[in-house]
Amino acid sequence: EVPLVREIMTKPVITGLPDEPIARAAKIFAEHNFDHLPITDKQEKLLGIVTSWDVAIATGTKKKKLSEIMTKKVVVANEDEPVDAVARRLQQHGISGLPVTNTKGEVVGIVTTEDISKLVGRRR
Amino acid sequence: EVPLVREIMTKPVITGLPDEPIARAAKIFAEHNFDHLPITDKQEKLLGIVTSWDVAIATGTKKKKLSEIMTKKVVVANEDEPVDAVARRLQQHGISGLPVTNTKGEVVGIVTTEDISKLVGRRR
Ligand SMILES: C[S@@+](CC[C@H](N)C(=O)[O-])C[C@H]1O[C@@H](n2cnc3c(N)ncnc32)[C@H](O)[C@@H]1O
Ligand SMILES: C[S@@+](CC[C@H](N)C(=O)[O-])C[C@H]1O[C@@H](n2cnc3c(N)ncnc32)[C@H](O)[C@@H]1O
Repeated sequence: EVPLVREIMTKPVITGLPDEPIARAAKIFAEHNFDHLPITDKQEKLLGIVTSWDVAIATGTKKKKLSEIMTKKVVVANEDEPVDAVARRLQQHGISGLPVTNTKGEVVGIVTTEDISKLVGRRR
Repeated sequence: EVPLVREIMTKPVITGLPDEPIARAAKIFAEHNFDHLPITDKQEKLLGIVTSWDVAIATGTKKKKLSEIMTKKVVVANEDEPVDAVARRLQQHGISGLPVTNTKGEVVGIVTTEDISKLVGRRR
């Protein structure tokens, strides 16, 4: 009845590396028309997240790398969770997207308030 | 049964002027933890919209004013519309928020995918 995250998430997910410049996130957001970039190390371990909000507020500062603006304590979803639980988690943290992890802790997708809002618009 | 926009929108709405610097939008986003800034003239006529995405992709460019990065053809909602129609409009345009206007065309609030996603998270 309530969909699971795996049914509405976007995959594959595009990620960035912490030493990449902030301009790289800007380029990715521009090319793909989205706002969320999980940051991983070269072994694909999740280290942080950067959103267009982080890049926007870095305007006019001297910050250079993604590591300097990323949020390190990342709130995530598991692909088998029901969407209503994820909607509550987004609201609780005042954020608009969650990287989705599998049972091994690997990032397999991303789910956002845009994906959840789509469900409300479905014609019955 | 389906809520109306007026029941879930945020108000009052904070707006910017077209000749203000991009840094002003960055400051407003940082202070208020949101991503959408409708742009109006001094008579409060709606001229455009700037989101954290617009500010993010302006990184490293020579743009200075909000007028240089705003989207001029603004997609809006009316406060008496049902939320499911608004959810479809957001999805259709690939955007995450709509300024809300009243019958006089004045901007009275803002509604986003975060507001709509909240409804999915409601405990029944
Ligand atoms: C409070 S939110 C408000 C703006 C916007 N809707 C967003 O999510 O970025 C902004 C901050 O939340 C952080 N953030 C976004 N998604 C996150 C997540 N899944 N886990 C941890 N922090 C997150 C961002 O890195 C940013 O610093
Ligand atoms: C294609 S969206 C994708 C990123 C993001 N979620 C957002 O809405 O900004 C980015 C563009 O949509 C524009 N946009 C956002 N809300 C809009 C609205 N209500 N009417 C017209 N354009 C809008 C922004 O100005 C930005 O140039």
